[in-house]
Amino acid sequence: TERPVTGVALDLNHSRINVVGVPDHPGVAADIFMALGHANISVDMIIQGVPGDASRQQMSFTVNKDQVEDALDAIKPVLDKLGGTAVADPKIAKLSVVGIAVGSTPGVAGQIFEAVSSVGANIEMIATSEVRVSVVIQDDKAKDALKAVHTAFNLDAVQ
Amino acid sequence: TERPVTGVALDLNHSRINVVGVPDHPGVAADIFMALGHANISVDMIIQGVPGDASRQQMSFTVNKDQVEDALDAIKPVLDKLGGTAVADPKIAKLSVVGIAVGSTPGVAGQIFEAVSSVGANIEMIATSEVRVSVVIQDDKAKDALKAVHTAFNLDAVQ
Ligand SMILES: C[C@@H](O)[C@H](N)C(=O)O
Ligand SMILES: C[C@@H](O)[C@H](N)C(=O)O
Repeated sequence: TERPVTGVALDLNHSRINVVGVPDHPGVAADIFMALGHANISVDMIIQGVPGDASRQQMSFTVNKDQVEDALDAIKPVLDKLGGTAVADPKIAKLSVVGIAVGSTPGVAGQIFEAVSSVGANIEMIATSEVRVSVVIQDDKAKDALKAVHTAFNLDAVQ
Repeated sequence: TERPVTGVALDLNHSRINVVGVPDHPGVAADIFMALGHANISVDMIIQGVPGDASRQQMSFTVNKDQVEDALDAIKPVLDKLGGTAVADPKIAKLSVVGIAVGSTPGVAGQIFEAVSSVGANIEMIATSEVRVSVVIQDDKAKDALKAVHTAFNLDAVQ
């Protein structure tokens, strides 16, 4: 497609929670996220990729900044029972780049990562689908990273 | 919303590649995915969540089964230069559950994980957005997991 990238949005409303050292067997993710559901907490992104140490798994998720304490409270009993710890990071920014086949067009994700890193922003989380590439960085470089992505894909041109 | 989940799809066309032990500084993700782009490899999902050991990062991505060798060849020079290793798993299945606010409606992700784990399938990767929850499991339990999600959300009902 001529224009794999059609927009980019900056989200400063969420905090990240990293959960590490949980057992890696069926039911663990269900327990954690059912607990959040019972506490009526809306989860923006869930990411689980490569495990931690042998037979322990880890995951990150993001919630609204004003729900971090409630989220940590909700999962504490689950982590106490299963083992594992949760650590919050309130100073994140999420950049989401959207477009038809943005995730699947060869090289586009690489160009997005290059634009973000060009301003010195370290990419802390990545989640992509065919139509959306989301990266999480520290919020101090968020506006620069947003500008760099705009420039890399000519998004500041008048449409 | 009345029906946060409107569909689920099973994808058996992709393999996973885990990249571990890469440096955690700006430019690393760009190098890896630009190399894949130059090799014209389409990446289906990229997931990076919690780091590995101190100052080393890790990520998973999925490519078409028939592109695994090309993908490993493409990133080898990058990993040789930066440090890090890549390991492929060809026997994965990806279940994607879609619907308005499927990711953000409290408890829905937890119910999806519960359905998948109810058939004994271990959840190996998770990536969610507001409208899509994707989980990766081993392919031997894929059909059972698909059925369980259908049942959990009444998706086999005639619409
Ligand atoms: C590991 C990789 O994501 C690195 N943090 C980067 O910004 O490119
Ligand atoms: C860690 C967690 O995802 C676990 N593998 C599960 O299936 O629930």
